[in-house]
Formats: sequence, C-alpha cells, structure tokens
Amino acid sequence: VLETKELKKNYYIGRKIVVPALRGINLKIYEGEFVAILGPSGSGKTTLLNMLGLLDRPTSGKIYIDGVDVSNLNDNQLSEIRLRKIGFVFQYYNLVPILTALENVELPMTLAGVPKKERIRRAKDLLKAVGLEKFMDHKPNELSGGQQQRVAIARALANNPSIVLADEPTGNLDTQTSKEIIALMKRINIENGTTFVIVTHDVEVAQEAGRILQIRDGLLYEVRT
Amino acid sequence: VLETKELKKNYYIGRKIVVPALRGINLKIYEGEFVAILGPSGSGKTTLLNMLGLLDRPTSGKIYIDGVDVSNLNDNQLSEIRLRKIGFVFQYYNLVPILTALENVELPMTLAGVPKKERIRRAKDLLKAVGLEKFMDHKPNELSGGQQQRVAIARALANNPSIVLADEPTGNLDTQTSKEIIALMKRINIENGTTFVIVTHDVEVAQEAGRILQIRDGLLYEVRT
Ligand SMILES: Nc1ncnc2c1ncn2[C@@H]1O[C@H](COP(=O)(O)OP(=O)(O)OP(=O)(O)O)[C@@H](O)[C@H]1O
Ligand SMILES: Nc1ncnc2c1ncn2[C@@H]1O[C@H](COP(=O)(O)OP(=O)(O)OP(=O)(O)O)[C@@H](O)[C@H]1O
Ligand SMILES: [Mg+2]
Ligand SMILES: [Mg+2]
Repeated sequence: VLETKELKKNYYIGRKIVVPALRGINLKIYEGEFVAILGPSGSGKTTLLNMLGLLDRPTSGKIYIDGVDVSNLNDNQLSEIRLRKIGFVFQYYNLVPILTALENVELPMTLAGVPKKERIRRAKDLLKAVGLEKFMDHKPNELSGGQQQRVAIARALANNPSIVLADEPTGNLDTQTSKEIIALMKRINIENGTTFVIVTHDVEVAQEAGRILQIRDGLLYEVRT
Repeated sequence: VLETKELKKNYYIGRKIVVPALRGINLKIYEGEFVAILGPSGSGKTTLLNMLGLLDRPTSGKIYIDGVDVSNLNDNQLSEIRLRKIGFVFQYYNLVPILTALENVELPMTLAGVPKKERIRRAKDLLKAVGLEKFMDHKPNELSGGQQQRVAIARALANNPSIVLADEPTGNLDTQTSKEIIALMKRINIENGTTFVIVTHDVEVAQEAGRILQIRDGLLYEVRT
C-alpha cells in the first residue's frame, strides 16, 4: 500500500549547506500492517513521514501509494488522496487555533462533503474515544499539550482513512493515556484493516507493532518482522 | 527556594465554564533538589510550572521564591527574576523563529548584558553539550522536533539560573538522546547546585529524581522522598 524506491531528501540552508535528511530509503508497507519507525532525534523520521503523507516532495526517488507512482499525479489528485486516504498526525498537531476541538475534528469531513449531522456525531465519537468528551468546546490554546495531541489523533481518523501516518502520537502523554491511545489505534487497525505507520520513541508503541523499522542518518534498517 | 501555599488557578471559557486546573497546591522545594512532577495529561502540570516560573498569575494562594512573596513584586522585579534566576524549558519550546539556534541561546544573555564574545562562547558550549554543534546556524524550522527541544534546553541554561523549570524536556527525544540530556541536567545539578523541577512522563527522568511529586486533577501528592 506504501512503497518507496531510493527516496532521497536534501534540505538547503542558504546556498551552501546541504542537509541530506534521507539518503536512499527503500520501504514496502503492506495493507493492514501496524509498523513502528524508531530512530534518534534528527535521523529523518519526520522527513520520511512528510514524503509518505505527500506533504513535501523528495529530491529524488519514487513513492507509490496503492501501486500508483505519485510523481505522475497532479496537485488536485494529491490533495484528494491526502483528504480521503491518508490520516496524518503531525509532531506538533497543527490544529486550527480559531476552531474548537470539535470543529477541528469535523474539518476533514467538512472538506470531504460529509453531511453536518453525521460529521458532528462522528467527531463526538472520536473525541470520546480519545478521552476528551468534556473538552469539545475548548480551543487549542485552552487545552493541555497532551489534550491537543489527542485532538490531532481524533482528527486524523475523521475520514476513516485507509492509511494513518502518526509522528510521535504519544510524545506528550502519560503512560496510562498513552496505552489508551495505542489500544484505540490497534483496535481500528484490527477492525477496519487500517494501515498504521507510527514514528515513535515510545517502547510501548513499538511493542504493539508487527514490524519495527529503524532510521539512522537518513537510512532505513529493519529490526524485527 | 520555591514554595506555594493553597495555590489555585481557574481558567474561564466564555463566561460560564470554569476549569479548576489547580485546586490548592502546597509545595516546598529546597535548594539543589532534583524533583520530578508526574501526572496524567490535563492534570495541571504545565499550569503549575507556569505559576512557579512567574509566567502566569494564580487565581488565589501564595508563591514564594527564596522566601520572598512574589505577589509583592512589581513587573520589573518579576522579569528580573525570570531573566536571571529561573531557566524555563517550555513544553513547546517557544524558540524565536527568525533567530538561529545559536542566537536563540544567546538571547537571554544579550538581555542580561553579557558581553558578545562571552555569550557566543557560552552559547556554543551549551549547544555542544546538548549534541547540536553541527546545527548552530539552523533556524527552528530547519531543525527536527527533538533538535528544537534541545535548543530550548540550552537556552534555559544560558544565564546559569539557580532554578530550572522544565516542562517535558525529553518528550520528543529518543531514549539515547534523552539519557544524555538527563545526564547533562544531573551534572549541572550536582556541580552548580542548580535546583531542577522537571515535569515529565519519562520514567527514566523520574528515576533520576531525588523526589517524585504526583499531580492529579489539580492536586499534589508526594510519591517518594
Ligand atoms: N487557557 C486555558 N483555558 C481553559 N482551559 C485550560 C487552559 N489551559 C489549560 N486548560 C485546561 O486546564 C487543565 C490543565 O492543563 P495543563 O496544561 O496544566 O495540563 P498538563 O498536566 O500540562 O497536561 P499535558 O501533560 O497534557 O501537557 C486541562 O484540562 C486543560 O484543558
Ligand atoms: N527545513 C529544513 N531545513 C534544513 N534542515 C532541516 C529542515 N528540516 C529538517 N532538517 C534537518 O534534517 C534532519 C532530519 O530532520 P527530521 O525532522 O526528519 O528528524 P526526526 O527524525 O523527525 O527528529 P526528531 O525525532 O527530533 O523529531 C535534521 O538534522 C534536521 O536538522
Ligand atoms: Mg520529528
Ligand atoms: Mg503540559
């Protein structure tokens, strides 16, 4: 469902300095897998996830989603895939500051044309599932760090995507809340066959994964299948 | 060095909803201690740290820094204490986006009137101590999450504060980098007698603490001395 070939990404600072964040990544992720990606700070995890989530373009190399080479798609087609197929949990949540928690979770459904009654019902269910039923009308700056993170997780699940890419989804959660979030993702993975690719430092998340990939200095290693 | 009496903080949403984030906190932290504060997401940890760091005012109750009741101080005196006495690591770093990593660490020293040559030398030493000597001229948006977090830690240490308040300083770091940061803080605590109060979900940090305080629903419990 997700594949890359010799994926490379360079960042440029000024004109001289090149940061080779990804140095040739070859990845194959099959439908319904629950994969964890671990690696040191600065090793390229967010960069890789941004490529897979079609949020940024590689310097070179290929990305295939469901076997389709994404470099052949135009911007409209890419944003359709991002809206309906991929749920993305950002490392820093990227919630819309002027919207409440409920409205933030509704937003992807609004963009996908889901009728109002249904999207409110679904947004409430998702916020309940992440333990935030009492905080639906808080804006992001009226929520704690971990609460914002959970709104971002609920939002990523809004359109029932076939692939969820999560960048450190439990970084700001205590152990108990972390376990509840991992259990929720695992349940969706088993019940809906949703593919999960989770960047994490949390050993508890890695233990739930069917496969662990390690990234170091922009290169990928498989740890366990 | 830090004391609170019946500290309370209410947040208000619109006019009706009151969120009692802190419901009467009594805390005593002695000079040179290394204290960890644990607790579930949304329990009031950031709110408490913001009170201790004089970044926000309580609804009621007292705060004493070095025995001085801070409610008797004017804004100038408060900002002097914040600049010279307290180093604060924010949960979301709060780095200045237009400055490089080096300039961000220099900033507190610039405000405190430290000569340019000395503040550049010290800023470089601190960035080296957190493993970022190769990223000094990156701006925050040219750094990974964990790299930004480490710049924020280096910045909090810039003026050699007597108290460091850190809000989840290892949330976005892998285990190895986390250990290096904890070791750095422990070293500064032992060598300089700096008091550390660290909000964390990381068991590794809690294990290094001399004392663990638990916060739940806005109230404080002591776990181990
Ligand atoms: N500005 C605000 N307005 C309204 N409610 C707020 C505001 N800031 C925080 N809260 C609420 O106060 C409670 C405590 O928040 P706080 O940020 O202190 O929690 P925390 O322990 O740091 O959580 P986390 O571990 O998730 O960062 C939460 O329930 C949150 O929703
Ligand atoms: N916009 C950018 N410009 C320049 N360099 C960048 C940019 N974004 C990231 N980098 C660099 O690319 C490397 C990889 O960054 P990335 O954010 O992918 O790391 P990461 O594995 O997610 O780290 P963390 O676990 O700390 O979040 C880092 O060394 C970082 O400094
Ligand atoms: Mg990252
Ligand atoms: Mg917090």
